[in-house]
Amino acid sequence: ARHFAIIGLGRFGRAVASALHSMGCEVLGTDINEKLVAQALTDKIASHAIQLDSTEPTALKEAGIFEFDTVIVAIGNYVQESIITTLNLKEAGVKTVIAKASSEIHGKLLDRVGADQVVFPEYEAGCALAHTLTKPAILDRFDLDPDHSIVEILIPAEFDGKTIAELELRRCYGLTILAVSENDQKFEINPFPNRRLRKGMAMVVIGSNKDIKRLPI
Amino acid sequence: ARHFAIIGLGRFGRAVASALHSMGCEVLGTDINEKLVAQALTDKIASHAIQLDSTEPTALKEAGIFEFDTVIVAIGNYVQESIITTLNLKEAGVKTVIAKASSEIHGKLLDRVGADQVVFPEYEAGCALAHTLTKPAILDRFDLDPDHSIVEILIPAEFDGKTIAELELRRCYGLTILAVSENDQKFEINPFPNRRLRKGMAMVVIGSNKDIKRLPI
Ligand SMILES: Nc1ncnc2c1ncn2[C@@H]1O[C@H](COP(=O)(O)OP(=O)(O)OP(=O)(O)O)[C@@H](O)[C@H]1O
Ligand SMILES: Nc1ncnc2c1ncn2[C@@H]1O[C@H](COP(=O)(O)OP(=O)(O)OP(=O)(O)O)[C@@H](O)[C@H]1O
Repeated sequence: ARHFAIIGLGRFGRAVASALHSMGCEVLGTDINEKLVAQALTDKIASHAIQLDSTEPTALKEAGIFEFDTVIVAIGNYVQESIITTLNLKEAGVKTVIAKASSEIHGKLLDRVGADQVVFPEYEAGCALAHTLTKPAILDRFDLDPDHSIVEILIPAEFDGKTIAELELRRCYGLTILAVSENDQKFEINPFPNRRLRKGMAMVVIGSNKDIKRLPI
Repeated sequence: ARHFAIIGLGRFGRAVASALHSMGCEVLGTDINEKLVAQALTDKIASHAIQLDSTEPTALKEAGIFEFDTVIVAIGNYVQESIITTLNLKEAGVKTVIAKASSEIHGKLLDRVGADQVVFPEYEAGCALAHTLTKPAILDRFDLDPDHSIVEILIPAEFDGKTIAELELRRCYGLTILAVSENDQKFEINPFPNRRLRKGMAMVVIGSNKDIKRLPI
């Protein structure tokens, strides 16, 4: 099984640990705060958990953190601790260090000290929410490249009662329908052209962002 | 233009404000911390920003927050403040209140006081990272329903040098290819069957999760 170490058991660190642990991975959780270490063991979100200060290289070495292929640094508000920890790990030869950043400058500093991947959980979630608020008809979005996406949209009023064939989405909009929701829970993949669309249902289409913007939503 | 009020200008609140503001919406940002209010104005992430304590209904009324259709409560660590604020807003008749939660129990309390939508930014980002760590070949995932997804995957070694037609993905795996990457930046939508796949490229497929798990990745 894959081994992962997670430094920092805040909301993000706990979520990573718990998801990895439930997928059968070996997870070592660490935090400077003894209470959070004990909580991680009680909640069974990690195989092991150790209290340590990750800015101390000897503490990391004794806990065996340097033996891991992948270490996640989930320290957000304490920028200095996050940077020093990442540097400690890369200098000790840890192959992949993934660190969470709380700001653009934090991200730049992490890049400088050798982080292999930087994630911005709050920033990405904030942008995603803003998108759903301004385009309420777009339920979800999967960006393929700067010009193309897959979007899940509420069936516009203009499409209500029409079949997929009648709508001629490819000819009129350059978009391809991938799936249509039957109800809240289930999608039908590659629906037949004679499938009639109803207001309140959702459909998933793929195409260029320019064409998606032309939909009457 | 649409109007939005955001209570709490931490990382998440700022990201929502800044994204909405850059899309041309009217944004009012508030926080109990005067420094964060001043920072929001300097960084131009909102049209207006006011210092207030959102647990005080009169402060919310005087700031005009009750006139907004949609208010985002971006207070995470202070659960009591988040809950009281949400209750104040719903009792005053605000149509849509979206609140950020830091734990499952926080989410349940927000539901109880009438939040229209609850988001878990750190939890969702943690799970997403865990998925990419355990299935490194799956670059990105778009969940359609519990049984079906769209996934972007690295072309497996077994598919290297073969054309889409030769692979017979629909017959052998029940999956449909939607797009193939030409390089890091650009995807080709609905590629021709004679397109040859190369290791290192990525492809996007749609189908059932059972079939996706059968891919040699
Ligand atoms: N030097 C350190 N060694 C180990 N753990 C640390 C160190 N410094 C901070 N931490 C821990 O990292 C965790 C996360 O830190 P912080 O509060 O900065 O992140 P956050 O971004 O608010 O987290 P989240 O949003 O995931 O809740 C905390 O539990 C904290 O105790
Ligand atoms: N009663 C209140 N009225 C207005 N703002 C408040 C109140 N209580 C807390 N806040 C503000 O809400 C903001 C976010 O709070 P908190 O630190 O709990 O969230 P967080 O989940 O760590 O945020 P993020 O992860 O987005 O950085 C803080 O800037 C804080 O000053």
